[in-house]
Amino acid sequence: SAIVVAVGNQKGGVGKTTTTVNLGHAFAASGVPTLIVDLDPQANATSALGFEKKPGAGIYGPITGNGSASEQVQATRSENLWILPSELDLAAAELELGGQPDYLLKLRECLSALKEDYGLSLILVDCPPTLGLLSMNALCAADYLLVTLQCEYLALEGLGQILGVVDQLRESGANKDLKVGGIAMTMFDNRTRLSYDVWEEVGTHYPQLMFSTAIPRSVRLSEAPSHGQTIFEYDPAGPGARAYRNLADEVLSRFFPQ
Amino acid sequence: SAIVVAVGNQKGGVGKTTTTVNLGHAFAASGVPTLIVDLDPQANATSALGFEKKPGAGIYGPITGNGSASEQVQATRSENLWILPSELDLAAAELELGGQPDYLLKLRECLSALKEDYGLSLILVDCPPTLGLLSMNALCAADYLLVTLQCEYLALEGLGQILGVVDQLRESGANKDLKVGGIAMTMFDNRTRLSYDVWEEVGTHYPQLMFSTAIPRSVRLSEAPSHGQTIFEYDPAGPGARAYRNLADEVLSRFFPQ
Ligand SMILES: Nc1ncnc2c1ncn2[C@@H]1O[C@H](COP(=O)(O)OP(=O)(O)OP(=O)(O)O)[C@@H](O)[C@H]1O
Ligand SMILES: Nc1ncnc2c1ncn2[C@@H]1O[C@H](COP(=O)(O)OP(=O)(O)OP(=O)(O)O)[C@@H](O)[C@H]1O
Ligand SMILES: [Mg+2]
Ligand SMILES: [Mg+2]
Repeated sequence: SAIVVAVGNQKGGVGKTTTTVNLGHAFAASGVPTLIVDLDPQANATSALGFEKKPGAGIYGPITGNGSASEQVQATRSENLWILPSELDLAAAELELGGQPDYLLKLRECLSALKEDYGLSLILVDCPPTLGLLSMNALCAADYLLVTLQCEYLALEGLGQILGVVDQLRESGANKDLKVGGIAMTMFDNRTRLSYDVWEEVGTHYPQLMFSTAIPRSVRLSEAPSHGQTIFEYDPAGPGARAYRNLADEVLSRFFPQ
Repeated sequence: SAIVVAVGNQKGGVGKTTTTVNLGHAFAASGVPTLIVDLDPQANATSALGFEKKPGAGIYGPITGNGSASEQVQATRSENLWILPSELDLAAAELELGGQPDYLLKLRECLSALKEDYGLSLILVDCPPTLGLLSMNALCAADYLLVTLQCEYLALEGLGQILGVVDQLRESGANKDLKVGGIAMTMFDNRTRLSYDVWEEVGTHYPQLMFSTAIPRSVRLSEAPSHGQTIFEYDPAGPGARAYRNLADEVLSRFFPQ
């Protein structure tokens, strides 16, 4: 049955969506059947993969108890890669979930049937930039949290907070199997001292968690979503594609040790 | 009485905090008494101004009905500049506010007494990267929304959404005086075509709203918060300080027409 990886960090703009979409494609390209779940009301992963946001077509219905998740899954252009899109109404889910029993387990329930579908090996969940009920649902559905960390000072500040939430969810029993899968360093700019300082800081405090592949800052990565393409379609021979391919190999060998 | 400006955008990492802190200092330096309210549980504006996050010292108490906002205001090192800090507990406010009557007007009530204090002319509110109850409170307390827009494709996608929310709040009567004060373009990188494309796109659709000063991408701006300094303390003669000084002049002439 598929493993679930939440790609999260409450700090905004740190590469969660870019990592979800490009890692997902890299996994699929190496033969690992992968589903991307867009749990952000901004629906950036949905449009980065070339899909329109359509009311009623996405995770909002299933997570609020209307219909099944698997009927909302769509195939992408790439083999072995599927998407469960988002829509603007998902922003309302934060308020709607609040009053319900088991409000932290709604996504977990949605995904439990999916894990056996499509022959999936991996489900990646793109989280919004908060620690609200949507992100908490992702963490309660996940086997691993993958933190993306921009090589900047303000991003470093919030790292302890999200790692602390994982401990709380595990210890409270909301998700006793949740582990931190790793920290992926993004937007590494080798022209700035700041990037090296942040890299060293994370390497000192979390050496076991940090993946050794740095995703470089590359304008191709920020151009690709405007064409609805992943980096492997838009600039397959460039530094962004190379880095995400290497990161994918690292993540697979860590989560699926042979 | 002071005017209130919410600095917001649900897209993460688009320069909301960097703009709030540096615009605030620029206003103060030109003799405009300014208060910065950190309404983000990440408390980035608090640490960027050199303050520690301390439980009980911040906006969380007042916005949930405990104590007054004005007793939480602290003076910064800079003349004419004060801060109302944030703290981690503020994340709980989203859930706590949900059930109360007038839950959208809590911040407005907190700030109404403050407007007459300290001889303030301007209150800047740094918003979290969502359209949840904290950001909605900021919009309901504000005279103007200042949108910061990173010169990237994914940031452009969300612009219509936040502008739409302003219309809804105005038309529903939650805040009938709310106006969009302007769009400040941030992290403009003159080496990439993408920045020019986004600039042109916004200029075509929102010519009246867009400020003509582009904030350039500059590593000094992302280094300054690690020293708890604004750009005017850290690199006063550099391109970041020049741009924020120019933007401050534009904003003041638009909001306080002589
Ligand atoms: N390695 C990179 N090099 C250059 N640009 C990048 C890189 N990774 C991401 N970006 C760009 O930086 C911006 C932020 O990235 P992204 O949207 O993936 O972050 P996020 O954490 O998902 O944001 P949010 O918090 O809003 O969900 C986007 O415009 C994206 O295109
Ligand atoms: N003009 C700039 N040049 C270079 N770096 C910048 C610039 N403006 C902001 N940054 C850096 O980019 C990152 C994102 O900026 P910032 O944190 O201000 O955005 P934000 O919108 O407040 O993010 P969040 O959505 O998490 O609240 C930070 O690390 C910041 O230091
Ligand atoms: Mg995202
Ligand atoms: Mg911020």
